[in-house]
Amino acid sequence: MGKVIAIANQKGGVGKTTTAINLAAAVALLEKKVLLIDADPQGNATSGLGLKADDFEYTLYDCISNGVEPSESIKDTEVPNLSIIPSDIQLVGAEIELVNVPKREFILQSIVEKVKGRYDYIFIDCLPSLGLITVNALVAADTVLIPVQSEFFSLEGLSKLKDTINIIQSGMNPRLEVEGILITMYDKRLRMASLLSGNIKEIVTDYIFETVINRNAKINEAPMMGKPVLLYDAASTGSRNFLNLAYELLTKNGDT
Amino acid sequence: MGKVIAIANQKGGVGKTTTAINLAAAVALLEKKVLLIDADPQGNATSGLGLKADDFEYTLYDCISNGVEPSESIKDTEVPNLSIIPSDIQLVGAEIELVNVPKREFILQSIVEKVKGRYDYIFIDCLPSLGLITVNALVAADTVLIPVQSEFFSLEGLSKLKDTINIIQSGMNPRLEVEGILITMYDKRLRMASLLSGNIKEIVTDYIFETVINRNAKINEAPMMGKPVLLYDAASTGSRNFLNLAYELLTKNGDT
Ligand SMILES: Nc1ncnc2c1ncn2[C@@H]1O[C@H](COP(=O)(O)OP(=O)(O)OP(=O)(O)O)[C@@H](O)[C@H]1O
Ligand SMILES: Nc1ncnc2c1ncn2[C@@H]1O[C@H](COP(=O)(O)OP(=O)(O)OP(=O)(O)O)[C@@H](O)[C@H]1O
Ligand SMILES: [Mg+2]
Ligand SMILES: [Mg+2]
Repeated sequence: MGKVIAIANQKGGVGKTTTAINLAAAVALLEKKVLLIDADPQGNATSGLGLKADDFEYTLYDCISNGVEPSESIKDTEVPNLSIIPSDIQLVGAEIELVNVPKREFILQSIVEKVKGRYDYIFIDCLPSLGLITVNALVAADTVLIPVQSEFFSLEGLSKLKDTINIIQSGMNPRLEVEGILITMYDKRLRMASLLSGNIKEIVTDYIFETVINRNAKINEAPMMGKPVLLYDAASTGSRNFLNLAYELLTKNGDT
Repeated sequence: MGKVIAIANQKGGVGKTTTAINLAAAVALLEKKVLLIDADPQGNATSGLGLKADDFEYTLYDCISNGVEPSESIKDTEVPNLSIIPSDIQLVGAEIELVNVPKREFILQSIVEKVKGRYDYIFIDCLPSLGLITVNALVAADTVLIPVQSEFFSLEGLSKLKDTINIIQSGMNPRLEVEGILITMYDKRLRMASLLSGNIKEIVTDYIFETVINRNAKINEAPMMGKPVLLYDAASTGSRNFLNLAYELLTKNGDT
């Protein structure tokens, strides 16, 4: 039965999509069946995996607002064992449309339930917000993986995200846990980065992934080619980091 | 009569808040009266200028949802000539509450009108979204300054932002113009960055600021001290970049 992991942080640009694409691809390359759900109207997970508008007919928006079955929206990617429910700008509309819908926080959960059985892992890439779409993702998820940069604004936002997670745990999704905190875009030359990453252990009591994702040009270039870094440049530091992260995630879940 | 400039881009982490804080501070140091409005529930512009929760009683949320007069929420900062309307996580609520309010896109405009006469420039720091709060900022603004990183996802989002701006220009705010595109966190060692920044001129016809903001550790450290980079380390590349940007903005507006 698939484990659902939301990748969330309301702070913008901390590497949510980069983590979603590359972790999902690495886990798929380790022979697990994986689904990536793009829950961001920017559609970066969709384009970062090489899908263009002509490649898909239905998006997550269609599943949320137009009653399309999730199985109809699922598309294969270039990565074996990795499929995606794509998104585009239309998803912005769902945030407003959901406001007056009964059980508005449980819509994505009911969509995920329909396909959960076919996958080992389902990752949900969230937009940088604590609005209704992100709340839907946290209600649908078993755990939440939180990418953070070791920078002031990113760490400042961590406690607010934890507050939101606590609210959801005490009501709409009591089984929600934190999968772990992932340090991204780490640049060991920056004095501040090593100082702050030490601080993280004081701000949260959650699991902090031992694998750190370093700042790496290949990671940044890969989405332009529509490929995860593992297919773009398998020998890069970025690829090694994400493969290590996948091992760590599977080991932590007793799944190797 | 104050010029209102929204700093917006739905892509997360491109340097909106960093630009808002440091450009507002630089323009204030050039003897203009400046107001910064923090329209992001993360409250990064507020904390980045050194304000803590105990330093203010009212926020932008109170002006939007509780009828508090903007003049009551305005706070001084450590920078002479720079004041701020602070924000905190409560602003998340405004996004949902505004949905069923008549003329919901014009609420911030009516708030700004009340104080516009007291300032030369008003900057609005937007959250990473195209939702109702950002739409309010674009309706209240005379122009919009668009920070972009020369990276794939950031440039991909530019055309969607332009679409939203066009929609607003054709209806709710016909006078809205693009103040300019600002390239941020530029790292000349990255092959991709110089390649893509050349592309920007093909994607948009708008003014592209000649001043480029380089990636600079001091810019990243300054908000931890609650100061703009000009007060944190006046001799840094970051300070020079933002001072040059302020000169370019004032010159472009015939205001030097
Ligand atoms: N380890 C890394 N090394 C170099 N560049 C990176 C790395 N991780 C992410 N990036 C780049 O940083 C930018 C921000 O990352 P990304 O878009 O994944 O963040 P995000 O949290 O998904 O953003 P948003 O809040 O807009 O959804 C992207 O251009 C991405 O290519
Ligand atoms: N020129 C720069 N050099 C180094 N670091 C920078 C620079 N500009 C911004 N940063 C850092 O990058 C991160 C993202 O910048 P910032 O928070 O200003 O972006 P934003 O667009 O406001 O993000 P959000 O979408 O969450 O509102 C911050 O940690 C900031 O300190
Ligand atoms: Mg993203
Ligand atoms: Mg910001």
